[in-house]
Amino acid sequence: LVKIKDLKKYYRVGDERIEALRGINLDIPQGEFISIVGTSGSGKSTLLNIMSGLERPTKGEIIIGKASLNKIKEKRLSDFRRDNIGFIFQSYNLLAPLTALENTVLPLIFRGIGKKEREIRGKEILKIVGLEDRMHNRPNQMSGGQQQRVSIARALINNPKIIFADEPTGNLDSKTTEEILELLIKSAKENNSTLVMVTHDPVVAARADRSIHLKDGLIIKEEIFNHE
Amino acid sequence: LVKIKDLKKYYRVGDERIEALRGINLDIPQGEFISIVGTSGSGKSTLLNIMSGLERPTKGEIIIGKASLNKIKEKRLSDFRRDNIGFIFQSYNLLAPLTALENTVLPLIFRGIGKKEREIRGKEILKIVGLEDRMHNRPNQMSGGQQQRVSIARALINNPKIIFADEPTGNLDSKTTEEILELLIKSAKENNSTLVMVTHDPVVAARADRSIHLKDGLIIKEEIFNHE
Ligand SMILES: Nc1ncnc2c1ncn2[C@@H]1O[C@H](COP(=O)(O)OP(=O)(O)OP(=O)(O)O)[C@@H](O)[C@H]1O
Ligand SMILES: Nc1ncnc2c1ncn2[C@@H]1O[C@H](COP(=O)(O)OP(=O)(O)OP(=O)(O)O)[C@@H](O)[C@H]1O
Ligand SMILES: [Mg+2]
Ligand SMILES: [Mg+2]
Repeated sequence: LVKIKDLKKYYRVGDERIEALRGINLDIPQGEFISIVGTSGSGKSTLLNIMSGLERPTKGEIIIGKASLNKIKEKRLSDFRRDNIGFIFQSYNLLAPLTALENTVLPLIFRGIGKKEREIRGKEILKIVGLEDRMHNRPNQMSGGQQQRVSIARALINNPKIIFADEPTGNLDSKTTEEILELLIKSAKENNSTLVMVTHDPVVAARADRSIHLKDGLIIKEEIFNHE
Repeated sequence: LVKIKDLKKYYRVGDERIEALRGINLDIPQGEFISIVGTSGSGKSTLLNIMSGLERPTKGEIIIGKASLNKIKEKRLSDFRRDNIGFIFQSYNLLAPLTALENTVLPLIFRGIGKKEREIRGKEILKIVGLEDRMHNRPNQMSGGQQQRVSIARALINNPKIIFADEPTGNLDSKTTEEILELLIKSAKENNSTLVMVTHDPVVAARADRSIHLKDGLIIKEEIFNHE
């Protein structure tokens, strides 16, 4: 499903060039759960942003299904993301003036889903992540982990074909982490969705089918896990 | 040094009352390293915010040294924080238009320290957290963990008497986590500073002298650790 060929990403800061990704090659079959680990600054978020079409590569190709993300125009790219991708951001990216419920149903608004159905589906997913009594709170009226769970609810509400999760459990205690992991894995299995998860937690990383290790913008190691 | 007596904090959302803290009693001697754990939403950040004077309690007392934080006026409270407290936020709270170096030296500007000395001290602490080649990057030009480390550098640059850290290693891999922990513990020891750290990582929590467990706004357990 996801094919990455010799992917490079360079940033410019002043007259310095930062090589965030230096040549990534990776194939991810539909329905796989793959985790990405590596030290702070190794390129994990950058890789996720490019895989999901949020940023363009400097060189190389990223193909999802039949769509060549590095080639298609911005409007088509944004439609593609809206229809196929759920993204859980490392810093949540919730809209401050909106409540948990309003933030959660944003992807449904973009797909033209009516108010009544949005409310039903929004409440349902918020209940699943344990936030049914925080539905009408705005982000600054919630804890860090509660905001993270709204971000997760918003990513899942569309049953996307691919879920990209950047540190989805970084602000959660172990019990809530386990519940969220179970939710992500179960939703992915039900829809045969691909789950690509960046994490610093080796216990979380080992729940995947496969784990790739980044260091200085390159894949230095791959681990395959057998779960029963 | 820090005395908390029957501390309560209630929030109002619509016509609902959320009891974030329901009666906290805690004494922290100068120089102690205490960790605070608990599930998402249990009141950890709220407790930290009140202990450091960033929020006022609804009921109860918070005394640091001779200062009664719940009683003193806003201006005196803000001077007290500036002179005595370093705070590492769960969501970093960096200023977007400023570089890593400029964000880091903000506490020195507030204390009237001159430009030359600010630059020397800022570069020194950024080098210690491994960010000397990101000094002139703004937050959106840095990874999550790099932003977290700038937040840490900024909190330490004043050698504050009390360091409050809200999930300081949540976005860091295990190697960087260890380096940052060593730094925080070492800086605290050198200045006989008190270190109050919220964390979800039980390994990090166990590095403290003592750990308190919050659940639904109350302390339900205390653990004491003996380190050699
Ligand atoms: N400004 C606010 N208005 C309303 N409710 C709030 C506000 N701030 C916090 N809360 C609520 O108070 C409770 C405690 O929040 P707090 O941020 O202290 O939790 P926490 O233990 O730090 O959680 P996490 O581990 O998720 O960061 C939560 O249920 C939260 O929804
Ligand atoms: N917009 C940008 N401009 C300049 N440099 C950037 C930009 N975004 C990222 N970088 C740099 O690219 C490198 C990789 O960043 P990335 O966010 O992918 O790291 P990461 O592995 O997600 O780190 P963390 O674990 O800390 O979140 C970092 O060194 C960072 O400073
Ligand atoms: Mg990242
Ligand atoms: Mg918190």
